[in-house]
This record gives sequence, C-alpha cells and structure tokens, in this order.
Amino acid sequence: MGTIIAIANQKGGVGKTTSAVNLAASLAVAEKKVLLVDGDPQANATTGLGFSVQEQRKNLYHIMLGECQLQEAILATELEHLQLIPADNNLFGAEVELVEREGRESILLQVLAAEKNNYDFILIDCPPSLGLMTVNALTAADRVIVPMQCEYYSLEGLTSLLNTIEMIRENLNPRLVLAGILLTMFDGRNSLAHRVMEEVRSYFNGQVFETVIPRNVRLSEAPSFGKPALLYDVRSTGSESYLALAQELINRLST
Amino acid sequence: MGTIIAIANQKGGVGKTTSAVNLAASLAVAEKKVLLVDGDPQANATTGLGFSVQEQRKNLYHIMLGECQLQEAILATELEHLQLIPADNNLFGAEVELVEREGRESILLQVLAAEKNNYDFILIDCPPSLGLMTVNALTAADRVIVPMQCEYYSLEGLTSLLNTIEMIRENLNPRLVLAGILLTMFDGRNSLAHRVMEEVRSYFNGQVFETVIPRNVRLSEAPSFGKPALLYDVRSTGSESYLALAQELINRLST
Ligand SMILES: Nc1ncnc2c1ncn2[C@@H]1O[C@H](COP(=O)(O)OP(=O)(O)OP(=O)(O)O)[C@@H](O)[C@H]1O
Ligand SMILES: Nc1ncnc2c1ncn2[C@@H]1O[C@H](COP(=O)(O)OP(=O)(O)OP(=O)(O)O)[C@@H](O)[C@H]1O
Ligand SMILES: [Mg+2]
Ligand SMILES: [Mg+2]
Repeated sequence: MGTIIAIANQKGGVGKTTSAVNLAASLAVAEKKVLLVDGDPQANATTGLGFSVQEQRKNLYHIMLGECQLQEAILATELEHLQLIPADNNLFGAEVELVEREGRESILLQVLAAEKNNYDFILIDCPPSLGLMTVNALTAADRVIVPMQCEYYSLEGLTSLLNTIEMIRENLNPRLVLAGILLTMFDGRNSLAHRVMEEVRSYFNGQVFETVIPRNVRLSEAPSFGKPALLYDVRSTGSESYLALAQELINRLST
Repeated sequence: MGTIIAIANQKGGVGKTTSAVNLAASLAVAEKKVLLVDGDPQANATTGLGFSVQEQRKNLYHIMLGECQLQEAILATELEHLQLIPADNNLFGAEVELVEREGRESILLQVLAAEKNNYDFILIDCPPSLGLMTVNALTAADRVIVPMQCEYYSLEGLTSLLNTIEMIRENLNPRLVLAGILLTMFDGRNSLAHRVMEEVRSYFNGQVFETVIPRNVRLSEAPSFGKPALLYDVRSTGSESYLALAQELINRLST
C-alpha cells in the first residue's frame, strides 16, 4: 500500500518543486515505485523532468475536471520506477471552475485512492498558496513534507501553514501527519541561516529532518536540462543530500 | 496624480515583497509620498515594516469586503513619506468570498481611485498566484514591475505572466503598461545567472531595468528587524541597489 505525500508550503520559492522532483528521483533509484503529481499550474515539476507544457496532452487539469482517467495522463520518465502526472497552465483556472463542485476538496483523494496499490510513493508538488489545489493535496495525503528556507519570511509563514494542516486533519483528513520540516537552500556561511535553523529545531523538536539541503547551484541548473540532479550531476552536494533524504524518509516511515 | 504600480509574479520567492518594501522606502526618502498596499495573505510586507499581523486591526481584507474605508486602515511608518495598508491571513479566504461579487476584479481599482491624488506612488505587493488578488492589483495599476530571479524556473514563468498582463490590458485595464522586469538576487559568480540575464535582456530588449538587485544577506536580515534595508544598513549593496532602482523608475516615468 503506497504512501501519498504532499509537498506543501504557501511561502513561495522555498524549494517545493526542487524537493518533489529530486526526492521522487532518489526514491525511484532506491527501487521504490514512485508517481509524481504536478499540482502547480506553473508546471515546474513537468518541465523539470524534461516535458514541455502542452494543453492538448492529458494532464491533472483534465483529470480533476473528470474529462479523463488518471491512467491516460501518466508519463514514463528516464528513471524506470518514476512516472509523472503533468500539469498545465489551465490549472490556474481550476480553483474557480471547481468552486461550485460538491466535495471539491476531495477530488484528488478519489482520483489517487485507486492508484495507491500501484506505487510505493505518490508525491504531490503544491503551488505557493493555500487554495483548492493545496487543500486537495493535503486531503489526499497520508504525510506532508514542508520545505522551508532558513530565512525570516519563511519562518513567519510556518505557523499559519501548520495551523492549516491541523484544520485539514480535523475536518477533511484524519490520517494526515507531518512527515517533517525540510530545511532547504542552507548556506552555512550565513549567520541568519544558522539562527533560523536552531530556532526551528528547538521549537519543532523532532519534526525536522536531520538531512539539510545545502544551497547548491547544480540543483538550479539541472531543471534547465530537464533532469533531476542525480541524472545531471550525481556527485553534487545537492544530489547527495536528496539521496540521503530519501533514505531518512524510508527509515522514518518504517519505524 | 499618483502612479499605481503592481509588483507581481506568480513564481514564488522571486523578491516581490523585498522589492515592494525597499522600493517604497527608497521612493519615500526621495521625498515622494508613497502608499504601500500589502496584497498578500502571508502579510510579509506588513511584518517587513515592523507591524504584527492582527486580525482586529483594519486591513486590506476589511476594505475589500466593504467593511471599512481605506483611510481607517492606513498606518504610518518610521519614514515620513511612507504609509502602509496592512494585510492579514483572512485574505486567503477572500478569493472564495468575493467570487460571486459583481465586478470582483475591480474592487481595488475603486478603493484606490480616490487616493491617487494623495500620493505620488501607490505600490501593491502581490501574492505568488494569478488569482483574484493579483488580477485586482493589475486592474488597478498604471504600471507593473515584474521581479524575477536569474534562474530557469523563473524564466519559464515569465511568458505566462506577460500573457496574463496582456489579457488584463485587453479586458479589464487598457492603461496597464509594463514598467520593467527587475532582475533580483543576482549572483555574479554563477554562470547560470549570467546566461539567464543575457537571455532576458536580449529577448525583452528595453523592458528590463538597468538596475540589477544583487544577492545580499542584508536584504534578508532587515525584515527580521522590521525595517527596510535603508534603515537597517544603508551602505549595503542591497540597499544601494534599491535606491538606484527608485531613481531609475522616476526617470523612466518622467520621459
Ligand atoms: N538547494 C538549492 N540550491 C540552489 N538553488 C535551489 C535550491 N533549491 C531550489 N533552488 C532554486 O531556487 C528556486 C526556487 O526553488 P523551487 O522553484 O523549487 O521552489 P518552489 O517552492 O517550488 O517555488 P514556487 O513557490 O514558485 O512553487 C528555483 O529556481 C530552484 O532552481
Ligand atoms: N536580493 C536579495 N538578496 C538576498 N536575499 C533576498 C533578496 N531578495 C529577497 N531575498 C530573500 O529571499 C526570500 C524571498 O524573497 P521575497 O519573500 O521578497 O520574495 P516574494 O516573491 O515576495 O515571495 P512570495 O512569492 O512568497 O511572495 C526572502 O527570504 C527574502 O528575504
Ligand atoms: Mg514550485
Ligand atoms: Mg512576497
């Protein structure tokens, strides 16, 4: 039975897509069967894995509007055990189009429930908002990973996100558990980064991944080649940190 | 007659809030009367200027729902010529609450129209989405500034944003003009950054500000003290670059 993991934070640019793509790839090379769902209308996870953004190709937008089955939209990637559900810009409009729909928060849950037996992990990349797409991902998810930069504005937003997760658990999804807070783009030379890291580790004791993702230019170069970091430069510190994260996640979930 | 400027980009973490706060402060010290409107439910511009996020205090949410006048929500800041309209987390819900409202895209235009004579500049910080708040800001605005990191995912999103701006100009706001693309967090040691900068300058010839904002840790430290960079460390490269941007903007608008 697979685990559905939402990768969410309404704060923008904290490394949600970079984490979704590279964690998915790292789990796949650890022989786990993985489905990555691109839930962001920007479709960065789609292009980050080398696919162009096409409205004619079946994607998450069509699935959520009930215009096609999930199976029809699945794309194979360069990694044997990694498959992708792409996104396109039409998802920007989905919020308004689905607002009248009965049970609009649980559309993704229904769509993914049938797939849980076909994968070890289903990862959902979320947009930088607390709108319908993120609510759908948190309602479908068993676990949530919260990437966060070691910066002041990121720290500010953490409490309101954790409140939202609590609200979803109480009203829509009692299974939802925080898998962990993931510190990203960490620059060891920067004293603010150390201060924020210490504050987060002491305040959210035990809920922060041991693995810290360093700032590493290879991680921001890889998507321009349409590849996860482990296919672009596997010896880079960025790629290694996501391989370590995959291992830590597997260990955390099996205890 | 004041100029309304939206600071928008649906890509997250590109420096919208940092640019809104520091450009507003730089214009204020150049003796321009400035109103900064925090249009983001994260309320980062509000905390970046030293105010706590309070739901009881009148803010943009109450103004847009018609529960109070704009004047009632205005806050004075440490800078004589800079005033703020704060935000709070309730704005996350405003999208859904206003979806039925007639003319929902022009609420901010109506609210700000009466104020244009009281300020030289009204800046609006937008959330990382193309939802109702950003549409409202683009409908109210005379100009739009698009902050953008010199990274691949940022470049990807630029075309869809410029298409949205064009759509708003055709359907909702014929006055809307691109003031410029602002390159932010530029790291000269990084070859990807140079490549992206050259691509943007050649493709969007003339529509990119000469001023480039460097990556500078002082810009990310300042908000934790509730101050714009020019009050935290005026000699920093970050603060100086926003002072130069303010000058360039004033020159661009007067020609
Ligand atoms: N560890 C890292 N080191 C260097 N650059 C990184 C790292 N992680 C992410 N980046 C870069 O930082 C930018 C923001 O990351 P990313 O797009 O993954 O964040 P996001 O949270 O998905 O953004 P959004 O809120 O727009 O969805 C991207 O250009 C990405 O390439
Ligand atoms: N030039 C810079 N140098 C260093 N750090 C910066 C710079 N500009 C912004 N930052 C930091 O980068 C992070 C992202 O910037 P900011 O929050 O202003 O972007 P944003 O586009 O407003 O994000 P969002 O999409 O969440 O609204 C913040 O932590 C900020 O302090
Ligand atoms: Mg993303
Ligand atoms: Mg912001």
